[in-house]
Amino acid sequence: IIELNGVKKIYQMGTERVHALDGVDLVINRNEYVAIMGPSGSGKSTMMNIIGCLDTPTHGTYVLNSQEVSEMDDNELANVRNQEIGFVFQTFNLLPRVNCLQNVELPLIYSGKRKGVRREMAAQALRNVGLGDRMTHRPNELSGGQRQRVAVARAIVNEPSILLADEPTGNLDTKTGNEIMLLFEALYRKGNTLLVVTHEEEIARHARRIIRLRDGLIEVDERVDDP
Amino acid sequence: IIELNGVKKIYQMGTERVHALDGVDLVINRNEYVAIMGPSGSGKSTMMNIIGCLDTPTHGTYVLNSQEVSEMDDNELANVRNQEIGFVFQTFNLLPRVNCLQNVELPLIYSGKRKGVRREMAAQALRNVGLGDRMTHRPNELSGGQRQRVAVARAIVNEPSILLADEPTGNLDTKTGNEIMLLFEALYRKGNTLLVVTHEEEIARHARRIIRLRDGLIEVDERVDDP
Ligand SMILES: Nc1ncnc2c1ncn2[C@@H]1O[C@H](COP(=O)(O)OP(=O)(O)OP(=O)(O)O)[C@@H](O)[C@H]1O
Ligand SMILES: Nc1ncnc2c1ncn2[C@@H]1O[C@H](COP(=O)(O)OP(=O)(O)OP(=O)(O)O)[C@@H](O)[C@H]1O
Ligand SMILES: [Mg+2]
Ligand SMILES: [Mg+2]
Repeated sequence: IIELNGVKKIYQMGTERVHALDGVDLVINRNEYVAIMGPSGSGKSTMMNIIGCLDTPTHGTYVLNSQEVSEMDDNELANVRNQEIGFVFQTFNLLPRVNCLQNVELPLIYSGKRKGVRREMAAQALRNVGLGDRMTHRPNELSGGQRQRVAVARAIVNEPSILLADEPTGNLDTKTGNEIMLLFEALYRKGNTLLVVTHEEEIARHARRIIRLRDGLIEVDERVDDP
Repeated sequence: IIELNGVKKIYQMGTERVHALDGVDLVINRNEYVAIMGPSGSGKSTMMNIIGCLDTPTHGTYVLNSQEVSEMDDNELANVRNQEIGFVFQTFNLLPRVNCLQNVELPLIYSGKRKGVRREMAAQALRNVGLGDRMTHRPNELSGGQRQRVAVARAIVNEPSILLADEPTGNLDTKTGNEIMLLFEALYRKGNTLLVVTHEEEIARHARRIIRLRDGLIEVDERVDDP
């Protein structure tokens, strides 16, 4: 369902050209659970942003669910970003002026859920990440790891068919991180597709396939036995 | 040189009270290397902000270098924050509109270094964290781990006598994270004092003492053998 062909992302910086992605070929099928690893600056977030339709390649093509993304109109793109794909950003990207509950309700507003239903689904998602007692806090009234968990709750609240998680446990202690991985496993077992960027081998081991990037290219792509 | 006595930080949220810190007693001597661990939300960043003179306790006292911090005037506080203490923030807090080099030069401007000297010290600090080829990039033209490393470079560029680092390797792969720990070790061997918040046991093992928080209180405080 996800197909990158010869994808490059090149930034022009004065006289210098930065190859964030340098020719990536990748096929991911429905209901796969993939970990993406690689050194800092190797292109992981850039690749995730392209897959999530938040950025466009400078070269190559991206086919999502048999449709060429560069040919989608604005409505189709908005639909993909807001309803088909859940995204946990490396920098969380929460709305600062509303509280956790309202932040997590946002994808449910897009999918047309009624107010009472939205409120309960968002509350449950927050309880699932251990933030049942922080629902009325705004992001700046939370710890770093709590903000990260709100970002996770928002990404999975409407059970997206594709979850893209960029370093979802980077600010979490081991126990809390494992709770997040249990939620991901449950989403995966319901038939959804997961791509998780992580720098921790322990976290990567939850996936069934590991892709390693280096300097904007895929260096390794291997199956992992069921954990 | 750092002494917290009965320190509490309590937030009033409507009818609810959140005890971010619930009575912390802590003594840290000159040239100690301390790791601070604990679950997400246990009070680590709150404690670091108080130690870094960026926040004040609601109860208890904080004595820094034999001086009661609550009795310092604005000039003394500014001096402590900008010259004595280096702080790596959990959310980096880089200036978005200037490039890496200018971000790292900031502490050197406060310590009155001349322009040519500042520029060279900042450039060297960036090379030390592996960003020699990213000096003219602005923060939004960098990866998450690269921004984290700029925050580290800025915190250590003028060799502060106290380094406070809140999750300095949370977004870094193992190899890059180890390079940062080598820089910290060098700073420590020069006689400085280091407090590093981390959720990774591997990183904590570089320290000589581990403090574990839970629910705003110190639960464990133990020496670690030289690694
Ligand atoms: N402005 C605020 N208002 C209300 N509660 C707050 C505020 N800031 C922090 N808190 C609460 O204080 C507690 C401690 O926060 P702190 O940021 O110190 O945790 P932490 O140990 O650094 O967590 P993490 O590992 O997730 O970064 C958290 O439960 C948080 O929700
Ligand atoms: N707007 C930009 N302009 C120029 N270069 C950029 C820009 N955005 C990213 N880059 C560069 O592209 C490369 C890849 O960035 P990317 O964010 O994908 O890395 P990453 O693998 O996610 O790293 P990390 O593990 O540190 O988060 C980096 O070297 C970065 O400096
Ligand atoms: Mg990244
Ligand atoms: Mg914190």
